[in-house]
Amino acid sequence: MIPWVVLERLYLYYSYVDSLPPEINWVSSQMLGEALGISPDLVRKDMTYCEIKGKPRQGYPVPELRNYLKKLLKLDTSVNSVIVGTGRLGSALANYEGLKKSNMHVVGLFDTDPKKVGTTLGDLTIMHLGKMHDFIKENDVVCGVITVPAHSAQQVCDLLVGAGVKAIWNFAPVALKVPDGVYLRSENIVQGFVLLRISLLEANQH
Amino acid sequence: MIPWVVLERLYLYYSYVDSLPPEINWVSSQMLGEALGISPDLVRKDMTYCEIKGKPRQGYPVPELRNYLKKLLKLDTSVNSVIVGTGRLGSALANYEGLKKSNMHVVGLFDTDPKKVGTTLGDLTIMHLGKMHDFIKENDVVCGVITVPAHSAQQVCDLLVGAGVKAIWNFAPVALKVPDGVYLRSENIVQGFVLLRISLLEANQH
Ligand SMILES: NC(=O)c1ccc[n+]([C@@H]2O[C@H](COP(=O)([O-])OP(=O)(O)OC[C@H]3O[C@@H](n4cnc5c(N)ncnc54)[C@H](O)[C@@H]3O)[C@@H](O)[C@H]2O)c1
Ligand SMILES: NC(=O)c1ccc[n+]([C@@H]2O[C@H](COP(=O)([O-])OP(=O)(O)OC[C@H]3O[C@@H](n4cnc5c(N)ncnc54)[C@H](O)[C@@H]3O)[C@@H](O)[C@H]2O)c1
Repeated sequence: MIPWVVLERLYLYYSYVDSLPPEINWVSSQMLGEALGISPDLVRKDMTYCEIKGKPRQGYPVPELRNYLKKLLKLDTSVNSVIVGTGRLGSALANYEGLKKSNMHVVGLFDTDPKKVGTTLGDLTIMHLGKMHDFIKENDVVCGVITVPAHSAQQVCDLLVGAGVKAIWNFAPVALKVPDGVYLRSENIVQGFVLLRISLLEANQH
Repeated sequence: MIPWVVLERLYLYYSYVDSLPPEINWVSSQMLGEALGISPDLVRKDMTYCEIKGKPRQGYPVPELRNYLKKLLKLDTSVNSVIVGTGRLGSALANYEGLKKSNMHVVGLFDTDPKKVGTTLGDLTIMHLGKMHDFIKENDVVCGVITVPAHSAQQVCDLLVGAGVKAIWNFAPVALKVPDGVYLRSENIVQGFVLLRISLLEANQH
């Protein structure tokens, strides 16, 4: 088993090599470390979890590394998802190229606001929350993204779980309860700002 | 020095105890662990970095723990910030209660879109990017948030650094270059989805 903190970094290495221009065939732990603010020693240590061997003074072969990490991180597996709450954050996620490239397949958008229901966002039409249960069952949806206000988040979560969703990606600032067998990840982007400010105020790196 | 990964978790403990109703005076490592999906052993280990002692069978005193963590995480220090790019993501951040509560003080919003410049978002008026340099100098701004398209991000970053900003919080999917002495944190929320999908597909926890 690869530890989560290593998987998190492996994904950063993947998205870096994936953004390299086609003529770059080798990437060193130095190059990866500098671009991502990670020590080259740690990069080398992380790479021991991969079967791709580096070459002294050249580094890792980009095409092989990209393909290996793509499989390891399951980026080649598409997952049907719905986004509930098509406000500012929900619409930013629905439009985000990065999610499309990582094979999150958004198949449905839901909201309760009569002014939003029936309008289009990208190439999807926003549906009313009342239609979500049947939609999830008919479209093999496994992941639900929650971008509604905090007071509605648990209710939306229960609806998603009740319809058979197995993974919940939550952005509302509230600790959700899910039954065993349902995987929950809550984002809390304030955490990023808190760590940035600590660096700034302590004017050093840990 | 407390390791970053521990600080990340301490912030999650803080935001959990900060959201507890006032009549709850004690919180156990069990309670914290269950709410946040972290093992109680790890919670207890993290708490050894804090000077707050737990009591057997009762746990940690909530008011003392909250105040201690607030200081440790520098949540009581306000930082003047600007957001550059007031589209979907930028406006979601400008309106997010969580950032206000963590003492990020957004004092300026900037964009280049003539349809947005001059309109209001919350209680601020969106200004044109051309006014940002002087605004940063006159308003003691130390942090810049980048929510513009990837192709404009480095140029916006250089403008912020040139005006004297010392911390950059970047959401554009591109590896930015900053000089020494400027602290950079890049968010990559796709990473969260990638880890969630791995849990789902491997149907287990690491
Ligand atoms: N985690 C983070 O980092 C972060 C950052 C910004 C915002 N947020 C949170 O994300 C959520 C959305 O923020 P926003 O700025 O997009 O808010 P918003 O008000 O722009 O959008 C919320 C949307 O949810 C819809 N909605 C409300 N109740 C609903 C329900 N029961 N079912 C379906 N749709 C419902 C509304 O009609 C609206 O379209 C909020 O909880 C906010 O606190 C989190
Ligand atoms: N990191 C993440 O997790 C994440 C998630 C969603 C979106 N994004 C990224 O965040 C950025 C914003 O996404 P969005 O959905 O809000 O896009 P958007 O198109 O809704 O907003 C972009 C805004 O930036 C403005 N802008 C463009 N060039 C500018 C410049 N040089 N100076 C100032 N303002 C400028 C535009 O006028 C617009 O208002 C994009 O780079 C997107 O890829 C990141």
